[in-house]
Amino acid sequence: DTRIFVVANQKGGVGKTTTTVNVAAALAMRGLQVLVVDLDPQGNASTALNIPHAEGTPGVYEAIVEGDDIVDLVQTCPEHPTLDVLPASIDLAGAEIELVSLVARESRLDKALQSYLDVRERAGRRVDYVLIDCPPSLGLLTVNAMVAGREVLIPIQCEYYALEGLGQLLRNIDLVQAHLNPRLQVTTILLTMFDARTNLSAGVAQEVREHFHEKVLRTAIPRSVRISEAPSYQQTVLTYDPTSSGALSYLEAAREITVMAKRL
Amino acid sequence: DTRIFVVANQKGGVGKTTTTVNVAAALAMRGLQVLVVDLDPQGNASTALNIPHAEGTPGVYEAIVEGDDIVDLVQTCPEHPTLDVLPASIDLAGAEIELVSLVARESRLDKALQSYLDVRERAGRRVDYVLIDCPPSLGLLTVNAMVAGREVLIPIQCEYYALEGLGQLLRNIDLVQAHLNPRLQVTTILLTMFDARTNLSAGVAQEVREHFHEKVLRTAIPRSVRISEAPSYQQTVLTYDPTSSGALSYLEAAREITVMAKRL
Ligand SMILES: Nc1ncnc2c1ncn2[C@@H]1O[C@H](COP(=O)(O)OP(=O)(O)OP(=O)(O)O)[C@@H](O)[C@H]1O
Ligand SMILES: Nc1ncnc2c1ncn2[C@@H]1O[C@H](COP(=O)(O)OP(=O)(O)OP(=O)(O)O)[C@@H](O)[C@H]1O
Ligand SMILES: [Mg+2]
Ligand SMILES: [Mg+2]
Repeated sequence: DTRIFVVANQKGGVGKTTTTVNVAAALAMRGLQVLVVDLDPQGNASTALNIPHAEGTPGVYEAIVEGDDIVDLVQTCPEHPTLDVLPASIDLAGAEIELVSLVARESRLDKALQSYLDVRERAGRRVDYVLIDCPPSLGLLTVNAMVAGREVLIPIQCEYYALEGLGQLLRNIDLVQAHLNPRLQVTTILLTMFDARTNLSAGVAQEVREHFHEKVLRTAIPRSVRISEAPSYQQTVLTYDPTSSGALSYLEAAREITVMAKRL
Repeated sequence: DTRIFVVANQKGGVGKTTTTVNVAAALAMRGLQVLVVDLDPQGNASTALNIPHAEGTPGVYEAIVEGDDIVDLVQTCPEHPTLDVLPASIDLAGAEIELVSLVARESRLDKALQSYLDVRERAGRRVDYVLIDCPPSLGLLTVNAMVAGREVLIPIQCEYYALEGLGQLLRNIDLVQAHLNPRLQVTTILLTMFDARTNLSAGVAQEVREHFHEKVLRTAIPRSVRISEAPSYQQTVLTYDPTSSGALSYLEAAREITVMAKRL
């Protein structure tokens, strides 16, 4: 079965995009077929994967608001040939308000994604992993991702505010499970921007592990300037600086995610 | 005239809340009367200012969706007696969708704020500064802030993605100016999480200064662990660690903002 991850957390700047692109690249480097869906109007994931997404470039807006086929909209990542991207464009910024009055507004991404996965399956290029990068909110774009998804990957920054919004996020996931997508479950928590030198980081990490137990990946992603430099070269840290602590930790996190599949 | 700042940037985690609470506290320490409006459903600003905002606490939701008077909803910050806060609560999370179908949906905060400022003026406690902390999106909550505001303060994190969303933010501000609030102008840009050791920080800072010129405060806020520890003690960095680089830079930034008033 194709694994479909929703990378979500309404707290801003916690590493949703960074996790999406680097885990996707790490999975692609293991030879897996990966699709990234960029649901953030800013298009940071599209940028990091070197996918042109200037205003007017067709992408996820056309798929969910206009009903176009994803197969006509995806672009392949130049650095990773088995990684395809459904890009975001600026038009997506208005999509949340436009979606409010559309029919089946919560499940438009699910419908488009399922038909694309069928096309890929019939063409003998089955997609192994889908990663959906969400904007920092719990509006209709993130709800669309949660209806289309099977697993939720929550990046948690090792900072104080990180714990504050978690309750709200988990409640929203429960609501989607109860009314829209019973298959959805939180399977993966990833600690990001972990700074071993500060008590704050250690404190937050401990609290998260005590709360979420085995769902928290053993690997914590360290705060590393190489990770934040990579997007300015339109690369993931895996190709920008392959032996850096950031690259190695994302490779290890991706390995843990593939191993976990056997447990589910 | 009361200065009304909208602290906005749809990019997440750039320091909107940190800037709102620390500039507000610094202004209050200069004896000014300050009001913080917490428009982020996560209520991080309310937490940092030690304002209880558990589910069910009346606050900004009641003011903008139910039309209650702000004078009945504000709470005073324990650490700073001239700093009042209109708290956010979890109910605010649903407000964006609820607002879509309400009459005068964009100007409900403006109307509530203006009547509160009148009440304060008549009571001889005129408000000198209002700071509105926005969520990381450009939806109806941020639009409400921009209609109520007179000046926009844009925190820009010294990271690569910081520049990507700026165009969209400035376009949205232009739209609000043209159709909803002609008095709104971008007056202040603040560089945050500046790390003098990295080229990335220096590069972003230079680009921002070349683009926005004198609107960029001379003071850049350094990345500092003391700043991120303060909220876990329900304090601003100004009382948590008054002589730290973080506290001193926010004091200086607040001073620059007050001096700028004379120029406008
Ligand atoms: N481990 C890390 N070390 C250092 N910097 C990091 C790390 N992870 C992410 N960053 C940087 O922190 C910033 C925030 O990360 P990112 O944009 O991935 O978060 P996000 O949750 O997607 O943000 P948004 O809420 O705006 O979508 C970016 O500038 C990114 O380059
Ligand atoms: N100068 C700084 N040095 C170190 N850490 C900082 C600094 N400014 C903010 N932080 C930390 O970075 C994180 C993001 O900051 P903050 O929450 O203020 O951003 P925001 O823009 O309000 O986020 P959101 O988009 O979720 O509302 C917080 O954990 C905060 O404590
Ligand atoms: Mg992102
Ligand atoms: Mg905030």
